[in-house]
Amino acid sequence: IIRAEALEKVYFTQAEKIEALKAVNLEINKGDFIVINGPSGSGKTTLLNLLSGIDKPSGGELYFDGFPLGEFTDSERTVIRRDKIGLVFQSFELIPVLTARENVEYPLLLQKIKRVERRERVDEILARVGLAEMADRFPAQLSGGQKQRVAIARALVTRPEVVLADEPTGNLDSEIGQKIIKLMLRLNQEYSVAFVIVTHDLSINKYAKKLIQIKDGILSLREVNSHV
Amino acid sequence: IIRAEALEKVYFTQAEKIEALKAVNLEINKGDFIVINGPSGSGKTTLLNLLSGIDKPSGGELYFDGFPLGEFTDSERTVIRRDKIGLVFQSFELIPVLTARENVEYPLLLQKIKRVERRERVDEILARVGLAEMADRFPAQLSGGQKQRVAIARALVTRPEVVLADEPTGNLDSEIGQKIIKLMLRLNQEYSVAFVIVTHDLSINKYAKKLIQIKDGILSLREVNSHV
Ligand SMILES: Nc1ncnc2c1ncn2[C@@H]1O[C@H](COP(=O)(O)OP(=O)(O)OP(=O)(O)O)[C@@H](O)[C@H]1O
Ligand SMILES: Nc1ncnc2c1ncn2[C@@H]1O[C@H](COP(=O)(O)OP(=O)(O)OP(=O)(O)O)[C@@H](O)[C@H]1O
Ligand SMILES: [Mg+2]
Ligand SMILES: [Mg+2]
Repeated sequence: IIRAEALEKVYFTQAEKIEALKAVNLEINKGDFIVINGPSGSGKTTLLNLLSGIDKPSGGELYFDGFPLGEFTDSERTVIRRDKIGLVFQSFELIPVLTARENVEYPLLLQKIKRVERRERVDEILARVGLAEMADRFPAQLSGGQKQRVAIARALVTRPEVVLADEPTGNLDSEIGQKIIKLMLRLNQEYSVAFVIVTHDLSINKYAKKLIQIKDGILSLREVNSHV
Repeated sequence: IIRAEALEKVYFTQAEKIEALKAVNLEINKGDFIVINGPSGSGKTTLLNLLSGIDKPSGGELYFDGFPLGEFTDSERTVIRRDKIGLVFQSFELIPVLTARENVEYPLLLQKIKRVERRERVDEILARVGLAEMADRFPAQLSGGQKQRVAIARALVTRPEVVLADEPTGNLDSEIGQKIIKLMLRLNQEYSVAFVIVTHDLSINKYAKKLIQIKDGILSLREVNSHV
């Protein structure tokens, strides 16, 4: 679905040139369940921002369904993100003026899903992340972990081809965190949703079909478990 | 230093009345090292917001150094927070227009610490959280875990009487997370800084002198380790 070849990202500040990603090669295929670990500042968020098309690489090439991402127009990339990719941001990025339900429903509205089906799918995913009773609250009325779960529900509700999740359990206790990972595994097995999960929580690693380490902007493959 | 008696907090939304904290009793003494675990939404952030005086309780009484917090004026409470309490927020709350160094230096400026000493203390704490090279960057140019460490450095640099830390390692890998906890333990042992650490990371529990559980707004004491 997504292929990165020799991907590079350099940031410039007034004082420095920061090589956040160096020569990254990565392939995400249908049904993949990839976990990425790495120290703080090693390039994980930068990688996800490039894979989703939110940010542009400084070098290398990115392919979506075989086509170079650079050849799509900005509006085509927006359509790809809307229909094919689900994103869980490290800082959630919820819309403050919409309720939890409306935040989760938003991507389905963009896809012009009918009202009855939207209602069913939103209710179901909110229940699965334990937020059924919070559906009508605004982000400011939710705890950190509740906001994180709204962000997760929003990324999953469209059952996209690939979900890119940036530290999705960082604000969750281990019980609800495990529930969320099992939910992702079910979507992976039942709907072939591919997952790329960036996480500091090493207890998630055992579920990975492919385990990747990132350090100073360089990826290395650690394990492949095809039997998982 | 801080004492809570029968503390209550109720939130009102259009549809509901939410009893976020119920009859909470808690005492924080000099040199304490308290860890609080609890499920997402159980009331941890609410508790810290009351203990720091950022929010007002709906019921019960809060004492600071023996005096009821309600009897201080707003500006007196601000002085208490500035001089006595260090806060690490769950969502960091850095000042976007200040660099990492300036964000950490800010509380020392408020305390009118002299320039040379400010410089030394800020450089030292930034080095201890692994951010010496990022000192001149702005929050927008930092990773999630780097921002979290700026927030931690800012809370510790004044060596306050008590540090209230809301999930301080949620965005950190285990290596730097352990370093941060050891830094807190050193401040606790060398300067008698009291710590109240809210966390989902159960690996921190072994360091606690007092371990508290919170569920549906109710606290219960789980363990006291006076030998730690
Ligand atoms: N401003 C608010 N208005 C209404 N309800 C609120 C508000 N802030 C928090 N709550 C509710 O109060 C309860 C406790 O919230 P709190 O933020 O203290 O939880 P928490 O233990 O810190 O959770 P987490 O681990 O997810 O950060 C939650 O059910 C939350 O939805
Ligand atoms: N806008 C930016 N300008 C300059 N440098 C940046 C910018 N964004 C990120 N960086 C730097 O690029 C490097 C990688 O950042 P990134 O956010 O990808 O790390 P990360 O692996 O997600 O870290 P964390 O686990 O702390 O979230 C870091 O050193 C960071 O400081
Ligand atoms: Mg990150
Ligand atoms: Mg919280």
